[in-house]
Amino acid sequence: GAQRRRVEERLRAVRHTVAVMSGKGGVGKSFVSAALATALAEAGEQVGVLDADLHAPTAARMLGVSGGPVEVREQGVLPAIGALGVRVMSTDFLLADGAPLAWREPKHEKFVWRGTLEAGVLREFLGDVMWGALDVLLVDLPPGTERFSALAEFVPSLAGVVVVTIPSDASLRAVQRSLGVARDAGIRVLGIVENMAGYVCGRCGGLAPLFAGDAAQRLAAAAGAPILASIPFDPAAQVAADGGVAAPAGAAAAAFVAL
Amino acid sequence: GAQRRRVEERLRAVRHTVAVMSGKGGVGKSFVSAALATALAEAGEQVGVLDADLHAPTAARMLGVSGGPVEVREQGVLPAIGALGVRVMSTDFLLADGAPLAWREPKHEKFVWRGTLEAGVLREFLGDVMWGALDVLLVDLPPGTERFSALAEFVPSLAGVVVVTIPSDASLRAVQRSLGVARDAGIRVLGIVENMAGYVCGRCGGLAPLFAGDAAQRLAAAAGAPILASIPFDPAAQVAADGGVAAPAGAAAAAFVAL
Ligand SMILES: Nc1ncnc2c1ncn2[C@@H]1O[C@H](COP(=O)(O)OP(=O)(O)O)[C@@H](O)[C@H]1O
Ligand SMILES: Nc1ncnc2c1ncn2[C@@H]1O[C@H](COP(=O)(O)OP(=O)(O)O)[C@@H](O)[C@H]1O
Ligand SMILES: [Zn+2]
Repeated sequence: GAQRRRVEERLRAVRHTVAVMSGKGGVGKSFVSAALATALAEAGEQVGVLDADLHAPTAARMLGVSGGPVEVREQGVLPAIGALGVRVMSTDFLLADGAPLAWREPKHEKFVWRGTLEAGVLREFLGDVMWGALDVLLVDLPPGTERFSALAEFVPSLAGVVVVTIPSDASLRAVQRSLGVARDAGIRVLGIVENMAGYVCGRCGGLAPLFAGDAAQRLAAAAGAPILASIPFDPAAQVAADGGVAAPAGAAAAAFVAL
Repeated sequence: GAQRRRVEERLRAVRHTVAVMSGKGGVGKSFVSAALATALAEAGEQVGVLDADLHAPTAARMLGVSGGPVEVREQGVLPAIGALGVRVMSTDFLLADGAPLAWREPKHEKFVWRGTLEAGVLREFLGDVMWGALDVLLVDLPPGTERFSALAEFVPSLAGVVVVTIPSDASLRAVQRSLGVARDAGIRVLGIVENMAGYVCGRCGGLAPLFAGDAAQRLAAAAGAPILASIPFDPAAQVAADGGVAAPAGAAAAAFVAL
């Protein structure tokens, strides 16, 4: 009702809202989100990143804005501004350093409110943040399917979802489990990003094997979507990303912009 | 009340119950759980593995038992038997191939029951599975802190928790967030396992850099607990583990048994 209209109002000047998902944690979903956002900004697009991975908010730090106090105005909350003008909103800004995201739940119903409260945070990040005019708003989802239904409900104009996977069968199975739920929520798969596709050896410089498997190819075929990029694991990029400088992802952005 | 007594009764013949945790997904928590269980079984211990990571149940497959139908008897549910006689219980056995774990929640309260239902599965795996006499029951927890309070409540005799981390600052921060909650729940840190500590290059054979950082050393110092093992990423071990043969972890098991 009223909340949906508020979100719709707030996102009126956002041309495309795109979610980034993965089947399980640790495959580089935030790394890819930050790289994609940076590459789009380098191409002159106005970009926002909403970090909806509430328990492991890592995208903000990779975009060079972590722990910043958020400014609350009359008309809403100002997002933080990262490198190249990328606008960012994340629970990373709200949690005291090192504190987990914990709700003051009524003691006896400890488990009851967690899901409801988390869906509320996503709604607030969508509806109360002053995103302004954007070409692309990337929503970095938590791994799995927890926020799909809330996202589809609040953003009926969602362009679709970019799937991040590593080559392994374990990741293939985890994504397959999630894609069924995405389809049921009416969310389109825009493309697949294969990450940790081989390892750029810090000793011999060659491309060595890391994760065996062809998850990206099988997911692309099943979803009828293109592979947007295949990114190797580069130890130098890991140091840079965890230090606030997102990896170069020119190829992925070019494929993405073409969408 | 009655449920706690049921769990207590069921675990009476289990000498040590140990949880395995991580701060975020993808650091190798299940890989280490399967390797630890296998190494303990090789040392002649009777071992069980309870996969409490309901949305990404991967430990069972690494122990060579996936999708097996579970046998329900009058006195309880029979666990599956993996390599070297390791007893295993996992939602992997309950989910139809490729289906996500989804609850038939009342439509309007979609978020409300998820937490309560998930805590119920952990209680059932503890109280209704015929674990029998075990030297060690390993509980592979989901990443983060969600099940801590339920575990501490149902297993007051819990020996403690083994923390799995990769070297990165991101993993350090994620584990630090979780350790505060473990401390509040009265759970002791038994030791730290550093995983993906360097990469055994499939081309030049040398140990090359993978994740920069010293998370394991800092966590061990803060928790006053030993580093049980430091395991490099070995592409051959990844292929084996995803195919049902857990990695050799002799060093970790020896340090663990010594606990
Ligand atoms: N292609 C890559 N090259 C180098 N480091 C990477 C790459 N992809 C991910 N990483 C690193 O791996 C870790 C996990 O990535 P992250 O984006 O946090 O995963 P997720 O969001 O899927 O949990 C981070 O430390 C990140 O910097
Ligand atoms: N030390 C290692 N060497 C080789 N492969 C590993 C190692 N640790 C983890 N893996 C692989 O990495 C992937 C992620 O590990 P997993 O145990 O599923 O992580 P988590 O349980 O923390 O999400 C799996 O494919 C696993 O086989
Ligand atoms: Zn090499």
